[in-house]
Amino acid sequence: LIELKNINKVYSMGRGSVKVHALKDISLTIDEGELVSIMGPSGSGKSTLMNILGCLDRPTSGEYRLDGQIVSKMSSDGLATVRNRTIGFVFQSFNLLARYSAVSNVEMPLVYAGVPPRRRNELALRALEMVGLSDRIDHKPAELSGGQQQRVAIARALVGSPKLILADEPTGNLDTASSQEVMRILCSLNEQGITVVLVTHEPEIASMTPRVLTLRDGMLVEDARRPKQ
Amino acid sequence: LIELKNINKVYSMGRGSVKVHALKDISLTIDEGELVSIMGPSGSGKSTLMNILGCLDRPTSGEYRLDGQIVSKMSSDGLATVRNRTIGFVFQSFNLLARYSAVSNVEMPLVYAGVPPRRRNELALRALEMVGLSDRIDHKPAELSGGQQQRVAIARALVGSPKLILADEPTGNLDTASSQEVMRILCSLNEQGITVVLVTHEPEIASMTPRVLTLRDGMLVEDARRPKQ
Ligand SMILES: Nc1ncnc2c1ncn2[C@@H]1O[C@H](COP(=O)(O)OP(=O)(O)OP(=O)(O)O)[C@@H](O)[C@H]1O
Ligand SMILES: Nc1ncnc2c1ncn2[C@@H]1O[C@H](COP(=O)(O)OP(=O)(O)OP(=O)(O)O)[C@@H](O)[C@H]1O
Ligand SMILES: [Mg+2]
Ligand SMILES: [Mg+2]
Repeated sequence: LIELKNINKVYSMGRGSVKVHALKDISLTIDEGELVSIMGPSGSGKSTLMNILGCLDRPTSGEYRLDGQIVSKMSSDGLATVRNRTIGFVFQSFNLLARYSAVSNVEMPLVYAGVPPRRRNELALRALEMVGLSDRIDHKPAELSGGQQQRVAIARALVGSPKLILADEPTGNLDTASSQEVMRILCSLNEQGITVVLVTHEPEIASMTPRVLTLRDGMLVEDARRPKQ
Repeated sequence: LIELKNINKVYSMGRGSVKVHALKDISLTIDEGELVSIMGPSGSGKSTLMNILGCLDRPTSGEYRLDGQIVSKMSSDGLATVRNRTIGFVFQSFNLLARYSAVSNVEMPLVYAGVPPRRRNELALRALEMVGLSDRIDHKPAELSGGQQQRVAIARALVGSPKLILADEPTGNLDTASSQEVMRILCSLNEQGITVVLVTHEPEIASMTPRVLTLRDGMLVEDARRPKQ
């Protein structure tokens, strides 16, 4: 499903005078239906890699094939369609729309996909129920706790039944019980065939996935597969 | 230093039709120089309690005495001075100013306190060095990773040598090594006499503090003191 070849990402700031080489020559393949964790120190390039996988940012060099298609050759419309139809993204900073309620935020991907209003609302309520927020559907982000906002972001990523779920630190603000609940949802979606890639800094979460990629200073330093427990 | 008596917080939404009773009859005392963790499920009221302790929000009822002064009786100017001189606050969502660099964000509390520019810059650089970000001082928040933004927020809370540090999930986005580093800083500040209250969902972090308060559904359900290890 995912094929990266020699991916580099350089951020340039201050009118180009300062450069940060955030990803260095990353090559990796992820097959459909895999469940993969990405770990590494703060600043090692995990979110940068997730943004490229999620077609939210372009690499500075290298090739990315998603489902056999070369992403860099696609038009921005084509990219937007792939993003909406194929990928569910949970951002590290949630990225919820401040002026909309939790249920409206979760309906957003379905609006883009042209799903009719009543069906959209039904699917969104079901996704919010899965993450335990049925009693907060009309709250705006500022009227929710940090972990509740995170769970709305997770519900929004799942609601369109995407082929690929990219979750950047999905349990960063959650207590142990809520964390376990989120991992249970992601693992059961994976058992239905959905490919899941998640970034985590918690070893307990990574130990629930059969493959762990480790980044350090922009490089892929380890790719460890564990026999299914 | 901190005395809460029968604190309640009710959020009302939708022009008052919906009410969320976020804190229910909380009474507690925290002495100067203590190191305390607050734990509890997502949505249990931890951030709401921290906002009241940090004089960023007023309780709906009950009394809060900080350093012997009744907070609810203070003018908003008096409150702002207390907040700036006495308290360093690390927000769960960082709350950095987007248009300013890391070092300018860390200097902000010193600007309010009237510290001269050169001294301000020196203290801010020292605080950023403590959290391991000397090579990112000119980056704006959007040019920093999640954990780096968190560490800038921690540096900003420490820079004015406050009497009380309130840190809401200070390690939520950090890998194990960076987390240990932040806890080392908070513990050493506490050994110098600074009172530290931190919210965490990670039991490993709470086990480093001699006292752990547990919230559940807006109530203080446990106040456990551990003999110093
Ligand atoms: N402005 C608001 N209006 C209405 N309800 C709110 C508001 N802010 C918070 N709440 C609700 O109050 C409850 C407590 O929120 P709070 O942010 O204190 O929880 P928390 O313990 O910090 O959770 P987390 O661990 O997820 O950060 C939550 O159920 C939340 O939905
Ligand atoms: N827009 C940008 N401009 C300049 N540098 C950037 C930008 N975004 C990120 N960086 C830098 O690139 C490096 C990688 O950032 P990235 O967000 O991918 O790290 P991360 O592994 O997700 O970290 P964390 O675990 O703290 O979230 C960091 O050192 C960061 O400072
Ligand atoms: Mg990140
Ligand atoms: Mg909170």
